[in-house]
Amino acid sequence: KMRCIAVANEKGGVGKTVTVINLGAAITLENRSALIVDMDPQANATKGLGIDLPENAPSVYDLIMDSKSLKRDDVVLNTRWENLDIIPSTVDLSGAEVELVDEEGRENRLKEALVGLDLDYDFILIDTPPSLSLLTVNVFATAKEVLIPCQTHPYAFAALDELFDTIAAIREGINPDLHVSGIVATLFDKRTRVGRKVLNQLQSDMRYRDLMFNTVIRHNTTIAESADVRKPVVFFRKSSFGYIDYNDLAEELIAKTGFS
Amino acid sequence: KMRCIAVANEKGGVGKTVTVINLGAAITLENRSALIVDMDPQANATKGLGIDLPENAPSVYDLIMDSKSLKRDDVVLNTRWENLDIIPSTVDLSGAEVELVDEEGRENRLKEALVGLDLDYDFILIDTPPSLSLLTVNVFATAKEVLIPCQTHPYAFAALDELFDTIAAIREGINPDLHVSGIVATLFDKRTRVGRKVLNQLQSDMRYRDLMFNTVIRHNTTIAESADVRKPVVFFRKSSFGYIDYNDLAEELIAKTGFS
Ligand SMILES: Nc1ncnc2c1ncn2[C@@H]1O[C@H](COP(=O)(O)OP(=O)(O)OP(=O)(O)O)[C@@H](O)[C@H]1O
Ligand SMILES: Nc1ncnc2c1ncn2[C@@H]1O[C@H](COP(=O)(O)OP(=O)(O)OP(=O)(O)O)[C@@H](O)[C@H]1O
Ligand SMILES: [Mg+2]
Ligand SMILES: [Mg+2]
Repeated sequence: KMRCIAVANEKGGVGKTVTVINLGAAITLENRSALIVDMDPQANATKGLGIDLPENAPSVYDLIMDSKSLKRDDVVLNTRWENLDIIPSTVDLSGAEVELVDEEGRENRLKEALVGLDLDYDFILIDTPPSLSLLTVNVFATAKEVLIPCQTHPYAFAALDELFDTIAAIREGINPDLHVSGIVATLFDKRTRVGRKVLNQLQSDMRYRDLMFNTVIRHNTTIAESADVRKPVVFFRKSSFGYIDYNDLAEELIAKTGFS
Repeated sequence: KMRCIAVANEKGGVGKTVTVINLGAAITLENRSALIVDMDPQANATKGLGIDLPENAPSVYDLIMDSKSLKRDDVVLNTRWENLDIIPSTVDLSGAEVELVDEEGRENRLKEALVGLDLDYDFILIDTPPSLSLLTVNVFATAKEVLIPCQTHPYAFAALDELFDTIAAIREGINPDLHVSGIVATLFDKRTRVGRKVLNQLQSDMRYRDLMFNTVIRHNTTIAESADVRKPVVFFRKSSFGYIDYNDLAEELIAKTGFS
């Protein structure tokens, strides 16, 4: 049974892209296959996995605008790592919002396009931009689960409220199956008072505590270094915190199939 | 002469809000007045300055949707610190994008509203969300300068390209006066190779090097702590890196009146 997971948080810079890249890679180390779908016009997941798209190559933008004309092999690319594929993004995607404004059913474009590709992976992870715009709504209409990276900082914690409201609205309207599969604390530095405080808030707040992954992603310079060499950290340095934490998260996600 | 500055970068989590709050505060330590305009629906600048808006109090959303009915004292609030005022935001602002989609001149709403308030400050700093959407376009139509915080990391560096294209398009279309007053490196940690590498790229790239502020904002836990107590770091701990760096940035900005 294929699991389709949106990785989302409207707060910027909380580790959405880092989580998509590294969780995807770690899933393949658990002998499962993963497809990354990059739904951010900044295409950081695409770049972070070493993909340089030729000038007019099709991307997720073409899939959303005109899926009928595309076959799977046109848009689903292999990365250098086995069992880890990607549907890449380009800056063209930032035009989709305005171009689709008058289209009927514009929120279901991604969903219909992916169904048409007849995909076969254990996991699909979809990276989202830091906004609750049409692109993110498309992702929420497509996925069954939402995985929420939350930086251990007050601004990121405060953003959860609005995100949960949006997910509830999507569930009532366009996608009744959508549920939060978990919140993962990210960029955690146990030496800072504010980091420990926010982690404690996440783990004790009635609204979030049952959704928290046990795994906490620690602040780890190797993760930033791995982004610079365009590799997942799990394929960059085996002894790093990043390697350990994302492997733990993958194991926990795979084990956590029961929905809450 | 009032200087109106947009603080913008589509990449999330690069320190836009931290810069607006702390640069605004540091400007008041140079005996000048500053108004913060919070144009992010997440309202982090509003919360970060200790403002808790009552349920139906007017905010920047009301100003954009119906400015004629509002007087200055309805929307311009004092903070606890002298010469530092704010036009607050609320989550309602996220509705403006859709609500204004068919309105003529929707990109000039903020500009017309601020003109109508007859403001008198040395500096106006406008915080933006991490996207190049209608809200950010409104800010680019209003401001004369753009100050770009750029985290010393590959993803943030890569985002500059698109941001400069957008600013060029705004300059040709709706606001010929708009120019980049500077790029400030943020979250800099000199101990990391990738941090030093990206700072070097910023300081040597033909497109950006003449725009770089000499001041570099260092990664500094006190800044995150100050956000937690909802104070600018310059009013929270006088001996911290954050205090030093944002004061340096304010001095440099005030001195840098010549346009490039
Ligand atoms: N565990 C970590 N340790 C150290 N640095 C990290 C970690 N996770 C993320 N980062 C760094 O933090 C920054 C933000 O991460 P990332 O770009 O993945 O966030 P995002 O939520 O996808 O941002 P955006 O909102 O712009 O899409 C990047 O510079 C990234 O390398
Ligand atoms: N110099 C710094 N040292 C340490 N932490 C910092 C520094 N600048 C920003 N931060 C932290 O980094 C995170 C991102 O900062 P901030 O929220 O200001 O970025 P932003 O660009 O406004 O994000 P968004 O794109 O979501 O609006 C916050 O947790 C903030 O406290
Ligand atoms: Mg991202
Ligand atoms: Mg911000």
